[in-house]
Amino acid sequence: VESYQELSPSEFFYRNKQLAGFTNPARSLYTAFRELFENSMDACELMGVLPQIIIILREIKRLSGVRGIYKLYIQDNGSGIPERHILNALGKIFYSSKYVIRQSRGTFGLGGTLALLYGQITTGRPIKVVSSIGGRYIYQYIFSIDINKNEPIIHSKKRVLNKLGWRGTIIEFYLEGNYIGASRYIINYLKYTAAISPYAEILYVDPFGTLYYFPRTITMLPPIPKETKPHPHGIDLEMLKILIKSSPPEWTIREFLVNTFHRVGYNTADKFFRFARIYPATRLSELNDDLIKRLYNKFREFGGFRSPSGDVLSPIGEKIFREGIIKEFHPEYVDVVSRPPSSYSGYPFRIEAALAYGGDIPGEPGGITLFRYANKIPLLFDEGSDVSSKVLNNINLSSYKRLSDKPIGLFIHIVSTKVPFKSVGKEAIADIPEIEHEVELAIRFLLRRFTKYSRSVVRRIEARKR
Amino acid sequence: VESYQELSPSEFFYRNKQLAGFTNPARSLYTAFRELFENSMDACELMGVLPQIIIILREIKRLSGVRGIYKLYIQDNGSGIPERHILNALGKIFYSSKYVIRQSRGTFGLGGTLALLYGQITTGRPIKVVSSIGGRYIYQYIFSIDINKNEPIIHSKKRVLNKLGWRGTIIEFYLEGNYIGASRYIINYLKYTAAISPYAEILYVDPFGTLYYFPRTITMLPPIPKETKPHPHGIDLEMLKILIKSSPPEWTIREFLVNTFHRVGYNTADKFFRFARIYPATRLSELNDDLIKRLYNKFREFGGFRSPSGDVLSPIGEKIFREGIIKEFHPEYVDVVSRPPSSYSGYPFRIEAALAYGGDIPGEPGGITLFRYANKIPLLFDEGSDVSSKVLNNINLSSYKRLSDKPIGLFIHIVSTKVPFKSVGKEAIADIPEIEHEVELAIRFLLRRFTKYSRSVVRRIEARKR
Ligand SMILES: Nc1ncnc2c1ncn2[C@@H]1O[C@H](COP(=O)(O)OP(=O)(O)OP(=O)(O)O)[C@@H](O)[C@H]1O
Ligand SMILES: Nc1ncnc2c1ncn2[C@@H]1O[C@H](COP(=O)(O)OP(=O)(O)OP(=O)(O)O)[C@@H](O)[C@H]1O
Ligand SMILES: [Mg+2]
Ligand SMILES: [Mg+2]
Repeated sequence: VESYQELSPSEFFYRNKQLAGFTNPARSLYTAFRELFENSMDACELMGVLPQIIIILREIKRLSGVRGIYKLYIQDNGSGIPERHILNALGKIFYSSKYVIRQSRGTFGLGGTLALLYGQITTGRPIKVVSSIGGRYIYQYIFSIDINKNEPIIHSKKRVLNKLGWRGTIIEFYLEGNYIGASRYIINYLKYTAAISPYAEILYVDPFGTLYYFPRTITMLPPIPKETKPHPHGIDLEMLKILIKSSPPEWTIREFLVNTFHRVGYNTADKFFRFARIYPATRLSELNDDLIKRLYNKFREFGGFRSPSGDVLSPIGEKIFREGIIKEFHPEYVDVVSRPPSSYSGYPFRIEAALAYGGDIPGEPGGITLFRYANKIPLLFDEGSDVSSKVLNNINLSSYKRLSDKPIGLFIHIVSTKVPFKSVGKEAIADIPEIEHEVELAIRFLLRRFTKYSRSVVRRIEARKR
Repeated sequence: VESYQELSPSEFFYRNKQLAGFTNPARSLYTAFRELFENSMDACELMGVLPQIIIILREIKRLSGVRGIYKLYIQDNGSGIPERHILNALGKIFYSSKYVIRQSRGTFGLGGTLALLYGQITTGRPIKVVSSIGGRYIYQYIFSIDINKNEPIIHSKKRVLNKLGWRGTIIEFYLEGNYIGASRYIINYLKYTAAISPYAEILYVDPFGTLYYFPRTITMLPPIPKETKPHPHGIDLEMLKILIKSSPPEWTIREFLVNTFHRVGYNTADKFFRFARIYPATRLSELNDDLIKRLYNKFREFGGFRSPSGDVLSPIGEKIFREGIIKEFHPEYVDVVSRPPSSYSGYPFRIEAALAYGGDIPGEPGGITLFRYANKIPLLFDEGSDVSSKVLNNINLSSYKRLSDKPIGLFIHIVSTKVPFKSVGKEAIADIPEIEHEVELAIRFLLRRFTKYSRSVVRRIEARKR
């Protein structure tokens, strides 16, 4: 006889934490590190603040083999978390400020919480968080997570006067890990972050006591990402019903369209109603299910909606991208391209890409090393299932005659209000046709320009010989 | 100022349904099909019943382009769902009978529910389910899903006398799809299922009215998978605390070990306590946090626990596997190997593999076409991120001199009480070292034998020439 059970979100991800990158102790240590780091970067950039992030990882106790218990300390100068949200933000799965339509690293509402939960289940120790939004007080909580209820359990709460007007967040917790296995991924993650975000100051002290310092080499920030309204092509019938229900019932559907959707003005709305043969002055309260279905189907068919605007996005920008790659890899040649905005399913996105040759680019001579990024996050795993990898493998590279005595680095960065990650572990991007197309255009553009450069180098060498 | 929000599980997966395979209309139609089919296969096999599954897919309405509204009808002769669980099982995410430690296709508690939810958000139509566990009544519910609350909403409930003693489940619902895009995947899915489960009778009527009939060609079922206890190497500190809390406090830790864990008898327990220097007669009620931590660390270090038993698993079996491949692909040569049981992190698993040559095996002459299966589910997508693909790519195939005038099919089947899927879409398996090792041994074994067969064929041909 079958036994039926309901799991809370925390129970589900506790049992299936491998879905989020918490597989073995080395990978789990890396995942915990990056999830908290990404939270700190978001907290700074969403406020328009130049990030300063300090991470200290210490080995507290060696277990059997290469496993150990570590203490992770991370501090940022970001937005801080409002006092009433601190415990839920970090102690509850599916609690987030990233559930809006806006570009950010965070998107699922579980990464940071799951890192802390992983620490709890491997060490039994409580978590300490200190945060202030720059106001009168700094708050400190010590808590653990009730996995069964998906709720934080307060152990202690302290409040001190914020005499220096500090703003930011500090998290301290313990977790099992394997630093021997994780170190090169952690260090590469920081290095690749510095390459794409040279405006961030990062200090990292590893368990051996080594300080890795990535200084800020540029003081301009990319634009702050903007929250945007949904696009008519990005919604389904259920979402349309929800949007209608949460709008004033006296609105006409004409007002509803103009107020609810991204880039829909009165002209576009009127064009749509003529196309759909729907009476624009119908009140929302007068809509029945059949009318809503018709509205929805006409939404899908109408070709006149302006495509999502790229203005809401926050690309790195060619100048910053170039600076970062030069700082971290000192290549002999670097070329950056920023594709114009595009969209898929109503979500705007842009591809920024760079090709770097020589210097400290890792890899085989003549080989191409792929560096993948999404919303400024370096993606170090699952290259085989990523769209950029697929595009690169389908390009006939022999048709691009190029220098092959040193490694080539190909940097692909995708920014979007919704990056189509293939799993909650955020390591690979799905091969959405529009994205695949844009990545291919960017790569071919860079390869053509590198072919030109290669020819000029060869001509120069031959001229010198003569 | 940031706006914090909590999402219910259904809201989260509604927004992120692409994580579960609901990407475009073609892929979504395929995913809905397979999720419901896998529920039906589980319902039959977990009861030891030869499956008979009927699926009818009709196009109700053509939308723009290749998209259409479809009606999916699926019927099985499985266990049925007990009346009080019907609505939650299908109308609530994270409600499941598969949350026990036992091999089954279902594992996450969301696939079928998400398929029905996808239908609801694309068509607005309610869902009909009819089910009986073979008792006095057959129950019919018409319902929809409250996405905000993660709860089913009853539209109507009917109960009729089960005069013929029928047992099983019927689901009828509507969903948007693209059958032109999905058809080859759906038909291959059924074909590959028939290859590995020739004891199942499958009738499928497609939107063109074509009947695909996969008759039963064998009447022996694989063994029913057994539920098992947790293994000491498969639990973390949190799980140990939960297990202790849910045991009678008067138990000694010696009794606790023997009653709670898989394959731990009094001899093993006593060996463990000597190794750990823990007093076996300590009552659970006397344990404090430090003692539990010590118990947990010693669990990890103790090498004397017997590895998980493969008896709880339900492999296909070499005989059935061979029959199925012959029936579906009519190869000239087929060889099957069943590796002995192994385990990872306390979870038992086994690899069954087959190599088939010629006949109707698809692919290029001399090329190897990979057919991947996990717990009897054919995996048709994400080959590039799967462990079997990684293993095959790392094998130097030129060292196996073999016939190359026809395609070769390599079938890899993994059964486990916990298949390490990389995402909730269940299309690729993570490269856990123990699994990677076993897959490699299986593939090399089959290649060696095929090399032998190839040599004998060549010798025969040359003998004939002379
Ligand atoms: N260092 C920080 N500074 C400010 N806010 C933070 C910080 N860390 C976490 N938060 C808040 O906690 C919320 C939850 O974080 P968590 O990492 O669990 O999910 P997320 O970042 O929203 O999504 P994802 O799962 O994609 O990481 C965030 O949305 C943010 O509001
Ligand atoms: N055809 C069926 N016959 C009997 N029980 C069923 C059937 N379909 C669904 N169920 C029940 O409903 C539960 C939920 O199904 P659902 O597909 O949502 O999740 P799951 O199968 O448990 O896990 P997964 O997400 O991996 O598919 C199942 O665990 C099973 O108990
Ligand atoms: Mg986060
Ligand atoms: Mg299921």
